[in-house]
Amino acid sequence: MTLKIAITNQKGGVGKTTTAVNIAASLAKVKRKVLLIDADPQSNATSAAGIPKNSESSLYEYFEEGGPLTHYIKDATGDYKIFPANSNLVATEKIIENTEKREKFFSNNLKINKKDFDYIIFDCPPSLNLLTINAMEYCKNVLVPVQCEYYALEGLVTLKSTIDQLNEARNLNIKIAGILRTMADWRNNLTHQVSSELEGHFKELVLNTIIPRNVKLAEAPSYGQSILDYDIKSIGAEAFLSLSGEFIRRFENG
Amino acid sequence: MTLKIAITNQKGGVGKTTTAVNIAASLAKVKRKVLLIDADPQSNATSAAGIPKNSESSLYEYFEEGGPLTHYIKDATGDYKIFPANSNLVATEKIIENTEKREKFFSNNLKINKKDFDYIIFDCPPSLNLLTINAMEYCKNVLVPVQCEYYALEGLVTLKSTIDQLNEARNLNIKIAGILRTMADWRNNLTHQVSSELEGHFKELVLNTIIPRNVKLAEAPSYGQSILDYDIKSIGAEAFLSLSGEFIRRFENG
Ligand SMILES: Nc1ncnc2c1ncn2[C@@H]1O[C@H](COP(=O)(O)OP(=O)(O)OP(=O)(O)O)[C@@H](O)[C@H]1O
Ligand SMILES: Nc1ncnc2c1ncn2[C@@H]1O[C@H](COP(=O)(O)OP(=O)(O)OP(=O)(O)O)[C@@H](O)[C@H]1O
Ligand SMILES: [Mg+2]
Ligand SMILES: [Mg+2]
Repeated sequence: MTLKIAITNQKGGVGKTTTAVNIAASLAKVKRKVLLIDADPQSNATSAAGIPKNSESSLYEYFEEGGPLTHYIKDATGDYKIFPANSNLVATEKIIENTEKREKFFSNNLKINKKDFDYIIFDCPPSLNLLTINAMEYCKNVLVPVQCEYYALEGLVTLKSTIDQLNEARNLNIKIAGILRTMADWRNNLTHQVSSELEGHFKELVLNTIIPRNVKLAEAPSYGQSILDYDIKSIGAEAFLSLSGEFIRRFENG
Repeated sequence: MTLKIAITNQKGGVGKTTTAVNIAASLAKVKRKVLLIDADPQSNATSAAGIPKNSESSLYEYFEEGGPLTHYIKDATGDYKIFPANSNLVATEKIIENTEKREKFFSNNLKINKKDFDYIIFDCPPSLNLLTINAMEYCKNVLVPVQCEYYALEGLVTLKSTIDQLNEARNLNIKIAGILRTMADWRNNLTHQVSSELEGHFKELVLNTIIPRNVKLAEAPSYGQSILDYDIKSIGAEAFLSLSGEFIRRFENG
C-alpha cells in the first residue's frame, strides 16, 4: 500500500525541502522504495538530489508532452527516485487554473503505478497555491514542518483553517498527518516556548522526533547530497534516521 | 523626495519581514517619516508591529472600499506607520489578475501623498506573484535579503533573471538597489563561503551591513515589538541601526 505525504507550510524557510530530501533518503536507507516529487519551481529539492535544475524534466513537461513516467523520474544521490522540477512549473499553475475541478488536477492526470513505490513524497512551495493544493489533495496526508519560532507558529493556525475550509467547500478530505518541529535550538527559550505551545495545541499530531538546528543540514545540499551521504555521524543525520523510524511506526503500522 | 523600497525574495524564510520591520523602526528612530506596507497575506509584519492580524484594514479593503488613507494606516509600536495586512489580501491578487496593465495596479490605484513620508517600504510574500510584482513596480527599487546559505544563493539568480525578463517584456524598469546578508553566523564555513560568493558576483550591490543571527530578533515579534524596543543593546539592534545609516548614505545622499 503506497503511502503519500505532502510536505507543506506556506510559511517560508521552515525546513520543507530539508525534510523532504532527508526523509526520502532515510526511508530509502531502510529499503523503502521512495519517490520524491519536487512541486516547487525553485527546484531546491532537485538540486539537493544532485540533479541539474534546468533539466527538461518536470511535472510541466509530463502534463504537456505525456510519455512514460520513467522518462521523467531520475535517480537521486540517495537511493531514492526524484521527479525533478524546473522553472516551467510556474506555467503548470496557470494551466491548472483553467481546468474543471482544479484541486484534483494531479489526482486526474498524474498516473503513477502505486506498486512501484512504498512512499510518494511531495516538496511544496511556500504558498497555498494550486500546486500545493493539488499535492495535498493527491496525498490526502500532510506533514507540516514548523520552525520553533513565533511566525511559524502563527502560520500553522492559518494553514489548519485553510485546510478545513478547502475540505468543507470542495469535499477534499485532506488531513494533517503530523507536525514536525525543525531547527530546534534548546539553548534558546523561544524553542522551549514554541515547542510546548505546539504540544499543548496539537497534542498527538506533534511528532516525537524533533530536528535540531545543525549546520551540516544546510551544507549538504551544496554538494547535491542528503545528510546521510554528507555526514552520517551528524546530529542531523541521527534525527532523520529516527524520523524514518517514527514514519514506519506511525504510517505503516498505523 | 520619498524613497520607495520593496523587500523581496521568493526564497522563503530569508528575513524579509524581520528586515522590513526593523529597518522601518530604525529609520523612524533617526527621525525619518516611514510607512511600512504589509503586502503578505501571512501578515507577519502586521503582528510584529503590534497590530491584530484580523483587522478589517488592508490593501484589500482600501482597493475595494476606498476612502482616506488615514482610515487604513495605523501607528506601529516603533514610531513608524504601518498599512496592515490580513488574509483578504489573497483576493486582491485575483482582482489584479483580471485588470489591464496588471503590473501597474498599485501604481495606478495606491494614492499615497509622497509629502507625508520619507520612506515607503513594502514587505513581500515568498513568491513572485502579482502582489510582489506590483510592489516592485511601485517602488522600482528592490532590497533583497539573502540568508547566508546555499538555497538562498540559488534563489537570487532566479530573482535577478525574473526581474530582467519583466523589465524587458513589460518595460518596468525595476532594479536591485541592494543585497542584504542576513542570519550570518561566522562560526560556520557556509556563511563565509556564501558571503564571499555574493561579494564576487554582485560587487557593489552587496550592502556593507550584515545582519548577524541573533535570537533576540526572533523573540521580538512575539511581543509585537521591533528589536529597538525589545532589546536595544542586542547585536541585532546594533546591526539594524547601522543599516539605517547605510540606507541614508546610499539612498538619500546616493
Ligand atoms: N535543522 C536545520 N538546521 C540547520 N539549517 C537548516 C535546518 N533545516 C533547514 N536548514 C536550512 O535553513 C534554510 C531553510 O530551509 P529549507 O529551504 O529546507 O526550508 P523550506 O521550508 O523548504 O523553504 P521554502 O519556504 O523557501 O521552500 C536552508 O538554507 C536550509 O539549508
Ligand atoms: N538575523 C536573525 N537572527 C535570528 N533569527 C532571525 C533573524 N532574521 C530572521 N529571523 C527569524 O527567522 C525566521 C524567518 O525570518 P522572516 O520571517 O523574517 O523571513 P521571511 O523572509 O519574511 O519569511 P517568509 O518567506 O515566510 O515571508 C523568523 O522566525 C525570524 O524571527
Ligand atoms: Mg523549500
Ligand atoms: Mg515574511
